[in-house]
Amino acid sequence: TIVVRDLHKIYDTGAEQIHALAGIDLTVRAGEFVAIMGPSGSGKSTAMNILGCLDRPTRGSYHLDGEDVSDLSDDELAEVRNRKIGFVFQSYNLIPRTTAIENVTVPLKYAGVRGPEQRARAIAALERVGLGERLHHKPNEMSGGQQQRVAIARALVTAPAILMADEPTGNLDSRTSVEIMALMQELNDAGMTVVMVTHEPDIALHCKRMVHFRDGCIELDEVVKDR
Amino acid sequence: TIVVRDLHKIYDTGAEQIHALAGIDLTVRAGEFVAIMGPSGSGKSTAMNILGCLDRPTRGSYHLDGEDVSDLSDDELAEVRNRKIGFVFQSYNLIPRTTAIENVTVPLKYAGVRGPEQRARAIAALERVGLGERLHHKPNEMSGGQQQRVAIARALVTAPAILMADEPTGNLDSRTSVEIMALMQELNDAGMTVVMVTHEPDIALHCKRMVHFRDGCIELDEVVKDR
Ligand SMILES: Nc1ncnc2c1ncn2[C@@H]1O[C@H](COP(=O)(O)OP(=O)(O)OP(=O)(O)O)[C@@H](O)[C@H]1O
Ligand SMILES: Nc1ncnc2c1ncn2[C@@H]1O[C@H](COP(=O)(O)OP(=O)(O)OP(=O)(O)O)[C@@H](O)[C@H]1O
Ligand SMILES: [Mg+2]
Ligand SMILES: [Mg+2]
Repeated sequence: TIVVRDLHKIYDTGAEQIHALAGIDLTVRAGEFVAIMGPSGSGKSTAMNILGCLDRPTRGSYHLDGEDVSDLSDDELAEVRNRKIGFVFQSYNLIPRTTAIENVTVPLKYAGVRGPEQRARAIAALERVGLGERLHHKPNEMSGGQQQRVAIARALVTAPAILMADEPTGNLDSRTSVEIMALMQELNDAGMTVVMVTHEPDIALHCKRMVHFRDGCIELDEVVKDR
Repeated sequence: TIVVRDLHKIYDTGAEQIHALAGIDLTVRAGEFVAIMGPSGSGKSTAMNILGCLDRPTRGSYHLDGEDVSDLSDDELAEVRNRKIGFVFQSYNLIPRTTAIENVTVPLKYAGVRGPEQRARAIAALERVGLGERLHHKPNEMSGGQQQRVAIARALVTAPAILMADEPTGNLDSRTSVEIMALMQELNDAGMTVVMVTHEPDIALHCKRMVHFRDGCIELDEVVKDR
């Protein structure tokens, strides 16, 4: 369960202070399938980075499965993250000059999975996102949408309890997007909690709940009909 | 006018050969407003990079305004590109650790525009895409969609004859996307040729012609009704 209360994030660029999150209250229960939407600059990625244990709030609390993670050290955050969360970055963050299969095995190394099993699971994850033919390609030898799918495979390969994806279909054509959403639905049916940012209403309709951001606040939190 | 005939691009990764473009024939006349669509990996960015004089074809011809540019040197390609084309990359390619306003002035320096005018035009371009409040932010101090809009401003600041944009609204919410498309329509009405890749059908409907790629070929080339 994800519970955030009065979450604030203030970025200090030296020249000015940006109040990116201005008091977010949000609860996501295990097994939910949530879309986060809102205008460019409204705080979606900032919220995802805190929920994903990649960053700390300036003010407010974040309890993940009952544990207060608002003020952990970087190492402690990394440990929680690796154990519970698969994260798809808005800009993919693939390791350059490193093949798809090597990129996808990285989380398995941290999880202590043994060598031969690492390779098998990485191949399965890449095939799952339609990249069985690109295992040995490096990021600069792949299309934008292929890089995006490697990032998705990497987030899923540890079978995390929670998938957090920041615009996972931003560079995918409609058909490939629908295939990815079908994959997420399957994982959600099997119990995985899914929280994803999307700006495409069609994609959001695959989710079960839509949380709308505006200017660092949540302005609407609604259930998707007929899901 | 853009005229490509039997355009091929083969990438050699050492391990294998990828036939990314398998014989493209395409003509785009001055003032057209064209959307390029197709599945992930179908050759859209590869085609855009050749059209944008960022890369050379493996086989086939490309005549830009009557000039054969298929086999120019890197310097010659850069000269044509800077003179005629504004290019928005799928991955933005902003200069890191460099502010928005500095990123946007770069093409003006190459164009020999004088200092004070550089600054004025860069500010105007950034305000045009809604980033008047982010002039002095560096890429890592901006949201994904804000970085994307800096890339658009940079492509437009030289008022090029041709705008080539590879997924310019991929990270923008619907409202901001519509604002950007309205800007492109305005520029197109004023005579700018616009060629843009998009995977969003709603966005493509702002264009006047849709060219559909599949597996490195053009499978459909249609006029958008009621435009
Ligand atoms: N430098 C490269 N080396 C090897 N293969 C490449 C290289 N660049 C692209 N490719 C391959 O060429 C094909 C076409 O790539 P391209 O980037 O043009 O696709 P795209 O239509 O833009 O896809 P997307 O919608 O995902 O951005 C892809 O299968 C890709 O893997
Ligand atoms: N490191 C930073 N330093 C300063 N300001 C920042 C930083 N990161 C983000 N911001 C600002 O905080 C605000 C929220 O950014 P955020 O990335 O969360 O938006 P977003 O909703 O994800 O936008 P998009 O849809 O464009 O990806 C933006 O106005 C942005 O300029
Ligand atoms: Mg974002
Ligand atoms: Mg592409």
